[in-house]
Amino acid sequence: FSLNLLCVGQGGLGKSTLINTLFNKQLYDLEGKPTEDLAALKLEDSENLSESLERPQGEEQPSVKIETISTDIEENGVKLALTVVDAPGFGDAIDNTDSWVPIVREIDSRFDQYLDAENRIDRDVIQDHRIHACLYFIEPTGHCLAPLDLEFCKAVHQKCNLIPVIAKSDILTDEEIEQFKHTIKTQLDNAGVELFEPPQYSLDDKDTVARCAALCTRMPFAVVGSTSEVSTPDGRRVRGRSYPWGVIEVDNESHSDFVHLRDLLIRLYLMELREKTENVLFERYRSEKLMS
Amino acid sequence: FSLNLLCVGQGGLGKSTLINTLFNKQLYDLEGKPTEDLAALKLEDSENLSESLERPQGEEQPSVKIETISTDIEENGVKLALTVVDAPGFGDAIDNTDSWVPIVREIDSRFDQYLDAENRIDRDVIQDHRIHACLYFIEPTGHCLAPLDLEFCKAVHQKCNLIPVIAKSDILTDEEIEQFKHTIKTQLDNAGVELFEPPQYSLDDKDTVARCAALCTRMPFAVVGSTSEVSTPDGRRVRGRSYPWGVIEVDNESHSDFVHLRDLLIRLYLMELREKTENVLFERYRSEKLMS
Ligand SMILES: Nc1nc2c(ncn2[C@@H]2O[C@H](COP(=O)(O)OP(=O)(O)O)[C@@H](O)[C@H]2O)c(=O)[nH]1
Ligand SMILES: Nc1nc2c(ncn2[C@@H]2O[C@H](COP(=O)(O)OP(=O)(O)O)[C@@H](O)[C@H]2O)c(=O)[nH]1
Repeated sequence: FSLNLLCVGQGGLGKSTLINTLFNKQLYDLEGKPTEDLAALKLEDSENLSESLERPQGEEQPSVKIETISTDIEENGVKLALTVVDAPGFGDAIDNTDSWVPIVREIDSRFDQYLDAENRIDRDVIQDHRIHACLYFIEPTGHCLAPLDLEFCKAVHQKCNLIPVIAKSDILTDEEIEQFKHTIKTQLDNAGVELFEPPQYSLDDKDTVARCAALCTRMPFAVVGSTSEVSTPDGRRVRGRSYPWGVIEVDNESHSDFVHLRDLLIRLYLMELREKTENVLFERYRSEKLMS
Repeated sequence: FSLNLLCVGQGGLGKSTLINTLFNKQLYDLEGKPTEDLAALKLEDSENLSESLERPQGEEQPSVKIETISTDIEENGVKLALTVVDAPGFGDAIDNTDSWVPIVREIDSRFDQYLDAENRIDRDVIQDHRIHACLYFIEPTGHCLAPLDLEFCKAVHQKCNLIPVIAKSDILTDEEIEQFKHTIKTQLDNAGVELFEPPQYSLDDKDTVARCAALCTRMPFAVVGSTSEVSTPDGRRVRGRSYPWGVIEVDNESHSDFVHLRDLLIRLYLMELREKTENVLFERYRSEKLMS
């Protein structure tokens, strides 16, 4: 199976760390650049960071780039051809007007690529590069969504399965998270933004229905990411972050929603994400294209 | 004594919380609005928040506003007439071009106000509204300063004592804080930005010199703010934030630089901040004004 995941958010929100954590593989190194064998793809990005430390400020900022990393993942015995599409520069400039446009173009061009492939004679070997899900990283201010967040969500929710996450949620207490999630959901509702919802089937048993409902109410997922191994006060070795006042455990359900995001994305609804892309989102794109 | 403190940073970086924590007084309530007796000043701000949840998105965002809160503070038996100048809206829009301009204007207009007052006949009752220090809140990404941060710092460092702080620094581990501080200082150096440095006197004893040097190396201060009282695992009641994995104590030196910021601002260098404003920054403004 292929899984094409679009990851969007301002720099420094822990996107590369979260991807590494989700797939338990060092796709990105500690500076958020692709690891050795993929380094070529992100070389431009690391050059930008050192440049931005030296070049005279006020010079025009680089606009949003689209970068791709591909690798094979094995999850529960299932082989996944994973592609992560990243958009460094999004939200990082002084003026972020239209910064979502290159990203929307990328989603569309992948739909176009698939339309072309469908029309070829050897269509039984179509490679699916369409975006199956978009993880949108929200800054954990605790207040409300920023105008840029809403513009982005409105621009993409009809084109790909949108899964917003509250980045670095360890900065918020449990009460603050609850309040923040409530405000975010209200704003998204008011803006008419649809989020990915695992579909309900009439033949589902009670447990499945309950689990699906529980997952939906938890969105947007308040996540924490880390591939570092640390020791807890009671001596266990866990993936997490170590502070003077305590240790956050990534795989601990009471510390963040990480395990729920991982379940949704990889263990429970991977097929649903692909099917909705194929049957609903891609078809919507096809008919809009035919009509224009 | 008057202390006029300018506070600048994106929304949600804990500015109002930090002010409440520094002066141990609820100047701002839990939503970052001035408390009851000062509510009138910030009424417009709270209306904006509920409006932004309801109004159609894409509508033009409000630009940067300047708001002021004044109150009397008693610190170690010394009475302070504290004024906090806030700039809600800074850095919060999609396009933040020139968002520092209203703030620079505010600093200048307060200098102008003092220049006028000096020229009056009753100049022995001059009220000093000049900005004595600017606390600039840096987003704790862990990467580097954003272009907006640098533009702001360059625009104000010659006009007021600039004290950058890393907001909500509990999101970063100790190693990440060290690395981040190093990167920030490099960028500020390269941009020619001067930060407030407690002056050294030739008659200072070794301890004072050492303490001053230690404070300088700690900048930008990695702060945490909270007025909530929480219980530590070992049963103490402290100001802090309580998480499932531990309790951050605001007044604990090993948890953040908060006590160092408080010392610099209130206990050790309050006079130096006012003197530098009077003797250096205001005089620079006066001569630039005379020459233009
Ligand atoms: N507090 C906290 N820090 C994180 C988390 N995830 C990553 N970080 C740190 O945030 C910094 C930036 O992470 P990175 O993954 O490079 O962000 P990116 O620019 O969005 O790819 C690094 O110092 C990470 O160690 C998290 O969940 N919580
Ligand atoms: N993790 C963390 N959260 C904080 C800190 N200070 C404030 N907060 C929380 O951040 C949110 C916004 O704080 P606020 O002071 O209103 O931010 P402002 O918009 O900059 O004035 C609130 O939920 C605060 O409880 C801090 O030092 N660390």
